[in-house]
Amino acid sequence: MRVWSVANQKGGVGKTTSAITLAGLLAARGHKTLLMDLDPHGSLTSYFGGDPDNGATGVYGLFQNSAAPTLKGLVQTTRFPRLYYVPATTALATLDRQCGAADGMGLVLTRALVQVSRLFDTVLLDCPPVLGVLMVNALAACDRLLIPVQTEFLALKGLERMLRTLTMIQRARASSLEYILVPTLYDRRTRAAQDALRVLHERYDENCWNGEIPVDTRFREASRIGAPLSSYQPAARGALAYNALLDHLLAPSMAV
Amino acid sequence: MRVWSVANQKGGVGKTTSAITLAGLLAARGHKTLLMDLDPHGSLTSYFGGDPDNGATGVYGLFQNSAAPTLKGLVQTTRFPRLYYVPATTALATLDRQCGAADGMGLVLTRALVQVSRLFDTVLLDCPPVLGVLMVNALAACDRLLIPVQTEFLALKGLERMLRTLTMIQRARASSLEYILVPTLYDRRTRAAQDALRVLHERYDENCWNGEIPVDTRFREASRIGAPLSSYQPAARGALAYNALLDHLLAPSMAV
Ligand SMILES: Nc1ncnc2c1ncn2[C@@H]1O[C@H](COP(=O)(O)OP(=O)(O)OP(=O)(O)O)[C@@H](O)[C@H]1O
Ligand SMILES: Nc1ncnc2c1ncn2[C@@H]1O[C@H](COP(=O)(O)OP(=O)(O)OP(=O)(O)O)[C@@H](O)[C@H]1O
Ligand SMILES: [Mg+2]
Ligand SMILES: [Mg+2]
Repeated sequence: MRVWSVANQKGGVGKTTSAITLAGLLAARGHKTLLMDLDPHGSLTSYFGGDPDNGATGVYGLFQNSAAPTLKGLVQTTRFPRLYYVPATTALATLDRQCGAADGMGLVLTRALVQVSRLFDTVLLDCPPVLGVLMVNALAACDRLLIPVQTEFLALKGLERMLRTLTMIQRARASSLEYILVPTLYDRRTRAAQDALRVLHERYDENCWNGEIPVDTRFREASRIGAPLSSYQPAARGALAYNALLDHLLAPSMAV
Repeated sequence: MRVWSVANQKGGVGKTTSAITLAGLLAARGHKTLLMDLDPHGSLTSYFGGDPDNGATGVYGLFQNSAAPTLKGLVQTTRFPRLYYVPATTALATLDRQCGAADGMGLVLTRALVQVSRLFDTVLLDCPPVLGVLMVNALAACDRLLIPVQTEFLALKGLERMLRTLTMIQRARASSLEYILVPTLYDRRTRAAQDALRVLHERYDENCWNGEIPVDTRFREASRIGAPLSSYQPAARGALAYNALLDHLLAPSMAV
């Protein structure tokens, strides 16, 4: 079972969009796919019609010491074949304060995912835009990290901080974590985006995907009807770009 | 002294852009203005050339029990007259775990801001995209809350959660908190944005500003040179829109 985290401490860079679009493509290709919403704001959960304010446990339940539910019991279906998700609840926002300095809270997800390793081919973890116990869990549990990066200058400055966080987490992991930078919200007509993309390749080339996800207003339309873009309009520019990214991620001798 | 918070748990909706553009306009109109970066990711701090990874205290220092620095001592200048800021540091990401259930941590900013009430006309608090001790502090300390809302459907679902958070915080405040919704990233050519804007007014009309901030690529150019758009290109569409918002916010008998 592959476990991919999608994370970046910068908000609004396309984390949830990337996780959902890639999961939609994987499911369409026949892979049994699980999405997990780790963001207390619950964008992914709302996308599929769930309600993050609904008290039912979701991911939050996994972190409760006594009688934690099994991960299998939290999995919800979507109307798309082979595509499942575990919802977030707003209670997740209290986890950092609850966990405090308590050790061992960084491996909750790793232990939970073992329970479903025969049920799914790929799990995608959608992270909140903040470094906390949920992101630490995701970075500990995954075998690959996707970092969507908006193609603009301020986002490049923030990227250095994200990569420093990664170095910090690497020390706690048994095996080193491969990461791939995914340029998103690329508007090829603006000079600022072209320059930012060039700098991204100059500085991080061996870890940066050599494609980019273009700005495509159809992502918003897809989110309105709660379908991955790849199911709603498979020939849309944005869907084709994520399809190329998925080819790159699944290629056998993937260096990055 | 006016204290305005800019907050929304959804990432990438224009919180930092709104805080910086409004502060630039206030300073240009002769108001002594202070920006505070409450986001551990430090977008506002990077914008003005600061380094969130630089160990110096910044906002974080205010939360340390022993020998907390004075707020006055943390204020940095910018190259723009009458515009100052207090930087964020990445250490802010550890605050929630440190504070834990400890009471009274929700009023640290309120107490600190009293120290500078004769030095500034307006303070703008740029919040991180997560409900934690920093956002709680900002909502307790401010006398008005600006909520930038992207004009798209998923953002409207997230708005209900933000307003529920606000209701929760209101109970802990002495006086009730006025909030104003600011439609951002509005692309008048797409139907999805027009529909979302209409729904926003249908549901929240008495709290929603009757203008909108258009998509304007010059915001990215401004962030590249570290200047508020209003100083870089005062006649740009985005700057004119924030100017109209500021007129609305400063109008004497502002209902919203
Ligand atoms: N390639 C794209 N083209 C156009 N719009 C996009 C694209 N990718 C994402 N969006 C839109 O941008 C907004 C932010 O995307 P998304 O919510 O996926 O970001 P995020 O990083 O998950 O945000 P958060 O930090 O809140 O978790 C959404 O409205 C989404 O529809
Ligand atoms: N009206 C606008 N037109 C075009 N681009 C914009 C506009 N407002 C903001 N942006 C761009 O969108 C991106 C997100 O904006 P910003 O960083 O201000 O959002 P935020 O809500 O503060 O994000 P975070 O959740 O990470 O704090 C930035 O690249 C910014 O330049
Ligand atoms: Mg998201
Ligand atoms: Mg911000």
